[in-house]
Amino acid sequence: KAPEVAVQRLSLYLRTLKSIPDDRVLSSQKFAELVGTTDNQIRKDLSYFGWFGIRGQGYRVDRLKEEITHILTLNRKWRLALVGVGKLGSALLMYPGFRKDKFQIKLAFDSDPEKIGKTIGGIVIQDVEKIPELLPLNKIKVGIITTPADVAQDVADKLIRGKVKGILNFAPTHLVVPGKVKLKNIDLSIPLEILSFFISLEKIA
Amino acid sequence: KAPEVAVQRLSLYLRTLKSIPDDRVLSSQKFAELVGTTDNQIRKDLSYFGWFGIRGQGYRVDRLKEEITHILTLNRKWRLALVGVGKLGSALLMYPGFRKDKFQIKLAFDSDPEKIGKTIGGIVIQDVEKIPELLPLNKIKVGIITTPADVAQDVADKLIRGKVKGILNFAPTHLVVPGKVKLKNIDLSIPLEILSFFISLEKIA
Ligand SMILES: NC(=O)c1ccc[n+]([C@@H]2O[C@H](COP(=O)([O-])OP(=O)(O)OC[C@H]3O[C@@H](n4cnc5c(N)ncnc54)[C@H](O)[C@@H]3O)[C@@H](O)[C@H]2O)c1
Ligand SMILES: NC(=O)c1ccc[n+]([C@@H]2O[C@H](COP(=O)([O-])OP(=O)(O)OC[C@H]3O[C@@H](n4cnc5c(N)ncnc54)[C@H](O)[C@@H]3O)[C@@H](O)[C@H]2O)c1
Repeated sequence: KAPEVAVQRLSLYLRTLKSIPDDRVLSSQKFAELVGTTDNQIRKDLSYFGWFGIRGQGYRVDRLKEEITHILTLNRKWRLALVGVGKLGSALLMYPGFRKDKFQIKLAFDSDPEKIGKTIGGIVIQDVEKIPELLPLNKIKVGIITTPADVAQDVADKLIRGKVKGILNFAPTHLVVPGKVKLKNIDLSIPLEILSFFISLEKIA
Repeated sequence: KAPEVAVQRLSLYLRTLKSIPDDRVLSSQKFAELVGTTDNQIRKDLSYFGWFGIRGQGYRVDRLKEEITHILTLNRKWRLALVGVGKLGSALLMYPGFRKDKFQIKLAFDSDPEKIGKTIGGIVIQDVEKIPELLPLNKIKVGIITTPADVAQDVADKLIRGKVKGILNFAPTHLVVPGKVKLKNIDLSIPLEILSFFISLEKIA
């Protein structure tokens, strides 16, 4: 696994590459000069991700841009905040699938004074009013809403003020969010629809 | 909304139609004769579902088969059993999306003596050992598994002995089920992957 700093350098490489036309081919010396590092460092960083340019061949700018973009998306760690630590929220906080390398719930919020200050899955439950202030400080990118439907829009507005880039919504209600915020609604009766469809096919066949 | 008995008659119509070649066109009298009912009854049943054959034109067998199959899949009520009434199971039992006309959780099971006999969402929690006996009695078609991963296969085996046609599995483990049982695994980190991908696209664009 690549050290975190190598992943960070990659975004620097990508920013540099953005100002170079796609049809160019760069020698590693030239590329190092543009970035402001050594060609050894570049070769080493890229080899962490299985990219072994052939010595003397140079790098195709279009291929390099594509490859680094792909690597950055895979390796980025996503810091999440969950709002509404009830039955569903607690199940998600304890779920091993959310604690994989890539996604980590870092903050949890609720409005219930009985819950604020308690710890679940190693995370202290905070007051929902603190979302706009705490999210930017903790570089939170995505909010998960597991509150009742009637407060979900208000919670979404707080998450947006906290500068999230995306919202995963479990509450059965339609949320209005600005275009730049990506919204994904979850409805667990959909997999049931799919399952029931396949069962019916079996029956009528 | 059509009365339940009209939906049941439709499956009788479909069984009759199965023995007739697709390319045939049947008059409503002929169709009634084959089914053993009156042409008025057939016309009335089909009109519940918005199917108004034109008097004197008769019914195309291929269209009728397709249409009734479609209606039967939509209107069928699915009776479900949930196993593992913990955080996630309780959230699903209380979730309005599962109480729509089509899907209804009728039975709930757990192995914890503290929970057996208690009521949640109007349903009494039963002993998991009773699954093979209670499921056929209650015409349960689908089992939902919200237990820890290490007991999920054992629970799946019980559901299969209880004659379910499908399993919705939330436990993070690979289940082995016979070919005739439809299995759908749920992993809530997948929608997160999708969300993070769209956010990344936005960033690099
Ligand atoms: N999408 C699905 O498939 C699915 C499945 C199950 C449940 N749900 C939905 O998920 C939500 C949570 O369900 P649950 O069973 O965990 O409910 P719950 O009542 O157990 O939990 C709700 C939590 O939200 C907190 N809360 C209430 N108002 C708040 C606010 N203004 N700010 C912050 N926190 C607040 C409550 O204190 C509680 O802890 C509900 O909307 C439910 O309909 C969705
Ligand atoms: N797929 C997903 O996206 C997702 C999300 C959250 C949680 N989960 C998973 O869902 C499962 C439930 O999570 P939770 O947080 O509700 O756990 P939980 O511990 O709160 O609930 C588990 C329940 O199963 C019961 N149980 C244990 N052994 C049993 C047996 N042999 N037969 C019947 N019941 C039994 C327990 O008594 C308890 O009530 C876990 O496997 C968890 O990993 C999956």
